[in-house]
Amino acid sequence: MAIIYAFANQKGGVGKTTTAVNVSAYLAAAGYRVLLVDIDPQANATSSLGLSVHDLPHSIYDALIGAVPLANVIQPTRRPRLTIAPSSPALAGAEVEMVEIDGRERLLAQALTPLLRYHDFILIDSPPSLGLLTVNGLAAARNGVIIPVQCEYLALEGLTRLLQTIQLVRERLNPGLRIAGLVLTMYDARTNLSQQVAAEVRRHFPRQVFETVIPRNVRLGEAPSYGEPILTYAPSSAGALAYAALTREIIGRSLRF
Amino acid sequence: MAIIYAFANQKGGVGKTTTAVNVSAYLAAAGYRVLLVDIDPQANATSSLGLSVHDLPHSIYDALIGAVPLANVIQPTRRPRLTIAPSSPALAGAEVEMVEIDGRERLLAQALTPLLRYHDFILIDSPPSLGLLTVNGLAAARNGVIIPVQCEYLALEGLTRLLQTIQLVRERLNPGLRIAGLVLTMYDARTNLSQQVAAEVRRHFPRQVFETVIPRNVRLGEAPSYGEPILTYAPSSAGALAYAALTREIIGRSLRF
Ligand SMILES: Nc1ncnc2c1ncn2[C@@H]1O[C@H](COP(=O)(O)OP(=O)(O)OP(=O)(O)O)[C@@H](O)[C@H]1O
Ligand SMILES: Nc1ncnc2c1ncn2[C@@H]1O[C@H](COP(=O)(O)OP(=O)(O)OP(=O)(O)O)[C@@H](O)[C@H]1O
Ligand SMILES: [Mg+2]
Ligand SMILES: [Mg+2]
Repeated sequence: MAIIYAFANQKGGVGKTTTAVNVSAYLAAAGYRVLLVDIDPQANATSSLGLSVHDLPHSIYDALIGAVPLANVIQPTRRPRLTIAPSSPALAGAEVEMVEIDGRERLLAQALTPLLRYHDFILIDSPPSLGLLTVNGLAAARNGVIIPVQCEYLALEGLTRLLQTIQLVRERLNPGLRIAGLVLTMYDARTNLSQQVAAEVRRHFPRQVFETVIPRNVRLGEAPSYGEPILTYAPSSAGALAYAALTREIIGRSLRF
Repeated sequence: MAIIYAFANQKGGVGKTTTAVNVSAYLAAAGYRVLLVDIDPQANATSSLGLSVHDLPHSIYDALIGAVPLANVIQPTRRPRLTIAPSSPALAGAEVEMVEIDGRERLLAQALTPLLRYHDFILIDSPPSLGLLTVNGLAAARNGVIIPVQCEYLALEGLTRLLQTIQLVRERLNPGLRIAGLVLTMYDARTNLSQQVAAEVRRHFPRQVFETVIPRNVRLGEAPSYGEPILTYAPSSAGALAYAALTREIIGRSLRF
């Protein structure tokens, strides 16, 4: 039975996509069957794995709104055991269209149900908002939400609202929704700011913050332009070693399920 | 008659708020009467200028949806001649509420109309999406949109969709909407990635990219935690000098109006 995590944080540019893509790739390399679900209209996770949104017959939009089975939407990637449910720009209009549909918050959870036994992990990349698409991701995340937190002051500010939204989704849509972990990202050891933010996050979430801290590393920003995860683009870079370590921690925390 | 610019880019974390806040502060320091309008539910521009969303009687939400005159929402800041129409978390639910209202894309433009002669510049900070709030900002931006572009590959990818949205708003809501300029942000001279992205943006938008490039500078990330713009927090930092220079360029491009 697949373990499902959503990667969510409404603050923009904190490393949601980079974390979802690279953890997916390391999980697949470790032998797990992984489905990455891209519910961000920007489709950054889709392009980060080398797919072009314009060449695809279907996207997650069709599975959420157009009643195409999700199995028909899924595409292979260059990495063995790693598949993706790609996004498309059509998804930008989805939130308005979904408002009219009964059970609009559970469309993704329903679409995933027939696929649970074919994957070991299902990871969901969310857009930078707390709208209906992100709520669909949280409602589908049976095993919890992983929150990337950029080591910046403004990234701290948004955590309260995110926790409130998680609480609401847990009460109304997904009783199993918990914080599976917080990942400190873009950490720059040379700056006080990074150290202060990291200390603050550890103070508030002592048991949930992952040990692994993702450093700022330019290779992580370069990899998407080649359509590759860091694992193949720069496997011995600081970014790669950190995401490999984070993935081992996620596997460790997943064994309880 | 006020000059109105929107700062927009659906890609998250590219420097929209940092640019809107710091350009506002330098314009006010140069003697202009400036109103900063925060239409992002995250309310980062509001907190970056030292206001606490929980202490305010009204927010932009009340002016857009609750028919409170915008003049009653505006708050002073610690900087002379710089006022703000603050955001609040209530704004997160606004997009769904606005869908039902006639003329929903022009609510901000209408709210600003009575205030045009009391300000020299009105700057609008947008959320990381192309939804109804951002469209309201674009529809109100009589003098154009300023697009912060982070020097990262993924930030390049979203520009096409942003241009398409600008085109749509120009055709249907605001014939005067043009690209007032693109600002390269978080430039790290040590990396090829920054240089390549900057070269690519200059190639596509030769006349519209501002000369001034904003470097990555930790002081810009620290300033919001003190509720201050860079102008008072670290006035001789690389970040401050760059935003001062950018503001001079914006004033130069505004003289044509
Ligand atoms: N540890 C890192 N070091 C250097 N660059 C990074 C790192 N993590 C992410 N990046 C780069 O920073 C930018 C923001 O990261 P990313 O797009 O993953 O964030 P996001 O939260 O998914 O953004 P959005 O809110 O737009 O969805 C991207 O250009 C990415 O390549
Ligand atoms: N030139 C810079 N150098 C260093 N840090 C910066 C710079 N510009 C912005 N920052 C920091 O990077 C983060 C992202 O910037 P900012 O919040 O302004 O982007 P945004 O586009 O408004 O994000 P969002 O999409 O969430 O609204 C913030 O923590 C900010 O303090
Ligand atoms: Mg993303
Ligand atoms: Mg912002």
